[in-house]
Amino acid sequence: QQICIAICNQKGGCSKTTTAINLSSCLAEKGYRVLLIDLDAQAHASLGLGVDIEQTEKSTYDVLINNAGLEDVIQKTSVKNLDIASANVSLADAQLELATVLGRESILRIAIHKLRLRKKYQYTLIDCSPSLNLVTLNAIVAADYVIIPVQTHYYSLEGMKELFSTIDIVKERLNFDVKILGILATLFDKRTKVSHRVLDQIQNYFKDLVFRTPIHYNVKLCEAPIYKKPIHLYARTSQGAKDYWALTQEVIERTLAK
Amino acid sequence: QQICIAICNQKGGCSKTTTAINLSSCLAEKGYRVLLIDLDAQAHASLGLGVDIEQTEKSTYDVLINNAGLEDVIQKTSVKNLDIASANVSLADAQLELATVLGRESILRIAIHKLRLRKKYQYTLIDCSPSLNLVTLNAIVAADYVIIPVQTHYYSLEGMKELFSTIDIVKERLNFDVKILGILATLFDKRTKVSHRVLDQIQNYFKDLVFRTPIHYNVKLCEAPIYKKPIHLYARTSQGAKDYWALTQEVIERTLAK
Ligand SMILES: Nc1ncnc2c1ncn2[C@@H]1O[C@H](COP(=O)(O)OP(=O)(O)OP(=O)(O)O)[C@@H](O)[C@H]1O
Ligand SMILES: Nc1ncnc2c1ncn2[C@@H]1O[C@H](COP(=O)(O)OP(=O)(O)OP(=O)(O)O)[C@@H](O)[C@H]1O
Ligand SMILES: [Mg+2]
Ligand SMILES: [Mg+2]
Repeated sequence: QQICIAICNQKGGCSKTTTAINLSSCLAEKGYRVLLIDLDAQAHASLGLGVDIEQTEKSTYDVLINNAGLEDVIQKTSVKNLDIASANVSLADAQLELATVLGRESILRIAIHKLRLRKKYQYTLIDCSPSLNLVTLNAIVAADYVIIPVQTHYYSLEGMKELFSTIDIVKERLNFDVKILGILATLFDKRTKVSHRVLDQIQNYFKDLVFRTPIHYNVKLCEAPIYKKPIHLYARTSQGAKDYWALTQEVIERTLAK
Repeated sequence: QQICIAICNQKGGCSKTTTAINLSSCLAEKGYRVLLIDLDAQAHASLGLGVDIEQTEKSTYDVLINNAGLEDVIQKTSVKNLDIASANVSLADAQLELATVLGRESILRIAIHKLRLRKKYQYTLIDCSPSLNLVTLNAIVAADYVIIPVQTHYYSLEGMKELFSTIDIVKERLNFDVKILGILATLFDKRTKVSHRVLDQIQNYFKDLVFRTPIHYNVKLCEAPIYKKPIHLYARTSQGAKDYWALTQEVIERTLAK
């Protein structure tokens, strides 16, 4: 199998990158060959896995704009079985430069197809920036599945209408098979009633679409990137590690069933 | 005095709206006449102060695009001395519609000037969306001061380069007097070492520019908008209320000195 999962939500700071890093690392730990594609000019996924952005000549920007192959951009990480196609600040211009390109939303999908002729990754994960711009659209068009992380805060559900309608339009016109793999409740602070209230809201509204395990607020998760490590290597017994292992198990179940 | 303060940071979820609501409410409580201008299509400042968005015919979108006066858009809030010019989802289109308008970054400034011929507000605060687009530029061009809320998380400093260079360019070309009133450390979780580390980093780097009081992470602050109340009315003795009173005091000192 070769499955591609985009991690999307135009809301800032709802744990897309933390999910991208830790879900891909846990899948790699389980023995799958995993590629993480960083599609955010902020490059936090790349930085959090120890990529030296300054020293890396080509990035996903070159794949989208300069016709580079993904294989020219891919490097190993310190996590066994996990490779990364890193980002850099040039991606901030990609949105504008793609505007007039023919098939501008399909560039990444074609690049992944070409890569698959040479290199087999069982899981490809894409970390998106907090926007629904042309770069993020490339991720949704390339993906088999979308994971939507949502912070359990008041108002978090409202931003999702726009994301869902974007996915519907992509499904209708560009990628007929894309599906939502699941909604992931993140930054869940179990001591607070507002967190529980929003989690109930999410579960009542989206039902089986919601991953069973919410990702709890856990300080270890915001420390791990400082040490360039995924949570299961930085703090193996932490709540954060437990939550991401549980998510990984559920992602495997939901994707293998298809 | 009539002072205009824009609350800006293109990073999502770093407490712009929470700061806009509570700083403007505390200033109003101190007896100042305050106007809060909501410039975010998500309209969280408007919602958090109890505005019925569906029932409100005109919004700041109409001020930017349809030549409406701010006075047509302003309504009272349940907080004495605090009025609001509310937002709605139409603002999402303003960025594109403004692109070809002459003087497109100066529309709000002119609207505020016209308002001042009729209505005196000692403080006008502007809540911005998490972007540096044309709508946010209108806020920076209209402002005497900018407050920059920054979450005390790893990476939070990096996004600030772009914001600072944007303010520099505005200062150079469109608004020669705009100044940074201060950097506000937000969502400061004093139990975690990463929070302290980032706070030290911010204070070492920006020195006197940093407001003395960080805003601590306090659950009451994320509950207050559910009840459509500012923190000092929702939870008067909470850490969140204390922090915003301290900030208000410091904002008054820094703006009255000029
Ligand atoms: N479950 C968690 N517990 C504690 N901290 C977390 C958790 N998830 C994320 N964080 C921290 O919150 C901040 C934002 O998380 P992250 O970068 O993953 O969000 P994002 O959605 O990728 O943000 P952006 O929209 O800017 O790309 C980071 O400092 C991260 O370390
Ligand atoms: N100091 C705090 N303590 C606890 N919760 C907070 C605090 N500040 C903000 N929050 C909560 O965090 C979330 C994000 O805050 P807020 O909406 O103020 O950020 P923002 O910068 O305006 O976000 P956006 O970029 O989406 O406009 C909200 O649910 C809010 O209630
Ligand atoms: Mg991210
Ligand atoms: Mg806001």
